[in-house]
Amino acid sequence: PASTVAFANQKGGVGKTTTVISLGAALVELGERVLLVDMDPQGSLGVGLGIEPHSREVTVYNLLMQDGSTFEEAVVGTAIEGLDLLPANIDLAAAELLLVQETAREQALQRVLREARYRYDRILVDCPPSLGLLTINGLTAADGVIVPLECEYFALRGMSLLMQTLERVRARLNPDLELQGIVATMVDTRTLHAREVLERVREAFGDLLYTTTINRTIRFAEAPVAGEPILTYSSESRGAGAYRELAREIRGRETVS
Amino acid sequence: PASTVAFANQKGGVGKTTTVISLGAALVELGERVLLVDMDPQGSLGVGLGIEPHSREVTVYNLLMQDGSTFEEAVVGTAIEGLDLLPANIDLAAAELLLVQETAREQALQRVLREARYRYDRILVDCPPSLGLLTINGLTAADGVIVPLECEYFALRGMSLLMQTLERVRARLNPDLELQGIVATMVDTRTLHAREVLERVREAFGDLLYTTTINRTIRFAEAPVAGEPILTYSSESRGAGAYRELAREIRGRETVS
Ligand SMILES: Nc1ncnc2c1ncn2[C@@H]1O[C@H](COP(=O)(O)OP(=O)(O)OP(=O)(O)O)[C@@H](O)[C@H]1O
Ligand SMILES: Nc1ncnc2c1ncn2[C@@H]1O[C@H](COP(=O)(O)OP(=O)(O)OP(=O)(O)O)[C@@H](O)[C@H]1O
Ligand SMILES: [Mg+2]
Ligand SMILES: [Mg+2]
Repeated sequence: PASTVAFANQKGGVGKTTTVISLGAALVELGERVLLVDMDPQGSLGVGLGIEPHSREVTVYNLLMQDGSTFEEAVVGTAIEGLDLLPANIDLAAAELLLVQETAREQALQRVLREARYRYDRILVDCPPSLGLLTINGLTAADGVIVPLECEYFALRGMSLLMQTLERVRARLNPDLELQGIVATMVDTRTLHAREVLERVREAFGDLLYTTTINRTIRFAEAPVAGEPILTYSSESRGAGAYRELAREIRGRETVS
Repeated sequence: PASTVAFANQKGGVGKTTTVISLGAALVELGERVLLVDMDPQGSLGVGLGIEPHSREVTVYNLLMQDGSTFEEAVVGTAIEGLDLLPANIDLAAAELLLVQETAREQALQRVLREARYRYDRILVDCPPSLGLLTINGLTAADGVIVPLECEYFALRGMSLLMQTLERVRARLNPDLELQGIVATMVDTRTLHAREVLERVREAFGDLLYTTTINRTIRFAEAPVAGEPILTYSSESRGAGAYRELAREIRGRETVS
């Protein structure tokens, strides 16, 4: 079955959605069949891929609530052959409240993906900027978690909380959950501040920090307006190249371990 | 009593916390007594002001849950005379789940601030990056809301959802809630993309967009490391000046209306 990876960080705006879209497209270039799953009621994954999430009748919400909808009704093809999307929209915000009362509320996404795992090589889950039930579902359904981290102080300070949450999920819900790595995003190599924060992350997390870093470039903000990943929007750009490099590094680490 | 303003945007990383800290400090410079209230379990307001929120025994959480703690026990002075903080930490995440079952759950913060409003000229509430119960509490307790908006596509797309939420809060919980304005943050005047998005915001929201815009500068990321607002960390910087200008514009609009 497909390996499932959650992208989580409760700090907002650190590049979770951009990483899921860009990495997904880069893995497809390497020949993988990839499913992207949006667990954020903002629906940014769909927006970034030119798919209007708010007009979809059936989304991940319906599958989580088990209202009889099927995976086939919810999943959407993207403009990239081999890259599918399980979209979210504002309905998902209701799931967070409704799931609280359900038994096995943390395993709702795991149930949804049980069959889908046989149709793809990899499933990437985009989490919202919080540590609530939607993110916990993403972490419980996943084999591993990758943490996009903007090199700034608030995000750095938030890491201990995130690590505690991963530990709690591992202890109570998903013993095999592995922290696969931390990817430094939006790095502005010209500033001392970014270099200092990057150094502190390297000291604290060592090899967990991917050697590939993603520099800040305006191309990332432009690509969603065109509704496509930077990999196709600006294929020769440094930003596209950085995520191709990250995809190779992630696959390289898998064969080693 | 003090006018209470919530700073809300479910899009993450758009400058909510930075705006609350910077604007708070600028209003104190103009002679106001200001209370900052953190409704985000990340506790960034405290972190940005050099106050360690995770070591506080009594925070806004205890007051929301009415466990017998007093406002005096929770409130913390900052290094700036006239600027106080009601801190939050991870305990607040529990409040979101616990409050769901309570009656009048949306008015918990309103009750907490009822007396405090007589000790300050202005109360600024920092909301988390979501439209859940903590943000709804902030909007219900407030007279007005200011929306920090990064000039990027995902944040722009999120505005319709935010406006719908404000409308719902106004209809059901707080009829006097006024959208005071939208402040463009992290503006990179060199890029066409930022100018294009800014133009779209101006078309969609007209006078609601403050004429003061906050440009992107690394000073904002450096100030939290020093545990102080940019107003004191780098008083002569463009970033500090921009928030002084915003404070004057906000007060100027109040005398007119
Ligand atoms: N390397 C980069 N350089 C410049 N801009 C970037 C980069 N990565 C992402 N961005 C931009 O930064 C903004 C935030 O990124 P994104 O929305 O992916 O973060 P997020 O963590 O998913 O946010 P949220 O917490 O709201 O879900 C977007 O406008 C995106 O286009
Ligand atoms: N005008 C600016 N120029 C450059 N950096 C900025 C600016 N405003 C804020 N920042 C930086 O951007 C990052 C995000 O800002 P901030 O944390 O205030 O946003 P937020 O909306 O409160 O995030 P969250 O959604 O996680 O609560 C911080 O590192 C901050 O220092
Ligand atoms: Mg996102
Ligand atoms: Mg914040």
